[in-house]
Amino acid sequence: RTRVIVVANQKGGVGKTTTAVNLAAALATQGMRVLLVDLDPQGNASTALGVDRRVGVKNMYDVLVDGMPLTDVVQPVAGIERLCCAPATLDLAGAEIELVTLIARESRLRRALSAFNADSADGPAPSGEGGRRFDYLIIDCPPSLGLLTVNGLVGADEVLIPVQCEYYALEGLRQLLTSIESVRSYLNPGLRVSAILLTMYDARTRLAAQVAAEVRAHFPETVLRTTIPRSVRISEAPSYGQTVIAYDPGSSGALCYLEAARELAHQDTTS
Amino acid sequence: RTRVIVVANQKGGVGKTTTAVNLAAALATQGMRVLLVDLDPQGNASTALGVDRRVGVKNMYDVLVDGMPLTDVVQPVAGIERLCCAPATLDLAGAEIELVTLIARESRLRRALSAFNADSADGPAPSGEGGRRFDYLIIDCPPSLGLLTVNGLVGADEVLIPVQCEYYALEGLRQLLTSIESVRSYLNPGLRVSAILLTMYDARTRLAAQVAAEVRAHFPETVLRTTIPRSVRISEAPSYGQTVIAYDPGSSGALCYLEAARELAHQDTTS
Ligand SMILES: Nc1ncnc2c1ncn2[C@@H]1O[C@H](COP(=O)(O)OP(=O)(O)OP(=O)(O)O)[C@@H](O)[C@H]1O
Ligand SMILES: Nc1ncnc2c1ncn2[C@@H]1O[C@H](COP(=O)(O)OP(=O)(O)OP(=O)(O)O)[C@@H](O)[C@H]1O
Ligand SMILES: [Mg+2]
Ligand SMILES: [Mg+2]
Repeated sequence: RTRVIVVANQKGGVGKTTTAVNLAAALATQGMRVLLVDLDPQGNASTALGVDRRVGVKNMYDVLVDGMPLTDVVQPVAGIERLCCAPATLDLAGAEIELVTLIARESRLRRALSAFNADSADGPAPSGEGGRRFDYLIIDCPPSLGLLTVNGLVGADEVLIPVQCEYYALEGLRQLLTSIESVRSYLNPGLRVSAILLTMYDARTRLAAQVAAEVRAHFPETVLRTTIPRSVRISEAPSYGQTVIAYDPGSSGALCYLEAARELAHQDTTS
Repeated sequence: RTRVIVVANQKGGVGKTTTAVNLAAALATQGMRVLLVDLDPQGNASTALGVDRRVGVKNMYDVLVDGMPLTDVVQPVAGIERLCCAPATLDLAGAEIELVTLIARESRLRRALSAFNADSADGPAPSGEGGRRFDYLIIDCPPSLGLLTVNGLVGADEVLIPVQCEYYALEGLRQLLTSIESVRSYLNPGLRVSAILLTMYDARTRLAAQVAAEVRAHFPETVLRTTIPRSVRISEAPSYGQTVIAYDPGSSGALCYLEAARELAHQDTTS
């Protein structure tokens, strides 16, 4: 069974893209076949993986608005075996408004994913590696609760919420959980929050410890044991078109994302 | 004349709210009358200024969607003379989609602001301090280029762009400038980018220096001389419902925002 996980949080700059990219790379390193779906018009995840996202390249806009099969937009990621990406280009910036008047506007990604998962079970996988399906689909979202993020929440089975260890992050969490709850009751009854990941934890500040303690107290079952530290190596990696795992495999950032990936994968076997 | 400045950048977490709040407070400390307009459904600016934003409180949703006069939603900010706030509540989260089908959807804020500016020139100002108008209207936006941010760009005369000294920040700048250009040619011919402010500059990293140098090279006339350093005091202040200027007036963060405010105010007298 393919695990479909959407990485969502309407608060900006909390580490959604960094988490989607580095978890996907970590899972691929650990032997899983992973597809990263980029739903953010900024296309930061596509950039971080070094895939082509110039204007004209087939991308998630074509899938959501024109109904192009997802298989047609998937590209392999150079240098990382078992990892593919369905990129976002600037076209996607218009999609939020265009989707408002389209039929089944909230479930266009879900239709594309179910056709895709059915496809890859039968024939050769889009990345050409023989008939194996993807083990994980990781979806990166923009910082809003608009129709792109809603498509992600409707198309996924699980939500992973990155929470920056800063004050405003807590304010947004309640609003996000309310939105997830209404998606669950109206559009996707099987949706569950499978993980909260604390990011940019700066051990030198009291604020980070306070925020982390508060989140763990509220969601003891859901917060992953692994916390991602604030680390310059993590923020430098995308300027080289690399994940932190490729850029500096021994750094605390790389090791923590590898650990978080193991924890996430382990959840599957025990739940 | 009232200066109307929108703080915009669709990249998340770059310091829009922190800049809007602390510049507004700095300008007020320096004798200006300032109104902060919160267009972000997360309402982080309203929280940072400690104003009431519980459900039911009159807010920017009522102004944009129902045409309520802006005067009716303005609240004074406790503890900071000459500073008022027009708050955002969770109602605003629905406004992006609701605005799509409303008449004049892009210029509803502009209509409200011109009625407001006409009002406050004649009668007692909403903050009750006698007939004086506001010297500055500062508008905080959500991390997207949707209809809330477009309303901000159409309603304002100037754009201030906070740019975080990180890699992804550069990618987003080009997209933002393209959007500003189309707002200028279709909806607001007088709009100009009056300032770019470099934020979260971490002097210990090469990355920050590289990003800052690149932004200064591309926009030599527009980037403010003052850079805002990464500083824990800045991120701690909102958890006390305070601006960094009130929380720790001698900190580098407070001093830099006071300096940036002076630089911004000085622009007016020389341009
Ligand atoms: N653990 C970390 N340590 C240091 N920097 C980090 C860390 N995680 C992310 N960053 C940096 O912080 C910034 C924000 O992260 P990122 O872009 O992943 O957040 P996001 O939630 O995807 O943002 P947006 O809301 O714009 O989509 C980026 O410049 C990124 O490189
Ligand atoms: N100079 C700084 N030093 C340290 N932390 C900062 C600084 N400026 C902002 N922050 C912190 O970084 C986080 C992001 O800043 P802020 O919320 O102001 O960005 P934003 O662009 O308004 O985010 P959003 O896109 O969600 O609206 C906040 O937790 C804030 O406290
Ligand atoms: Mg992102
Ligand atoms: Mg903000």
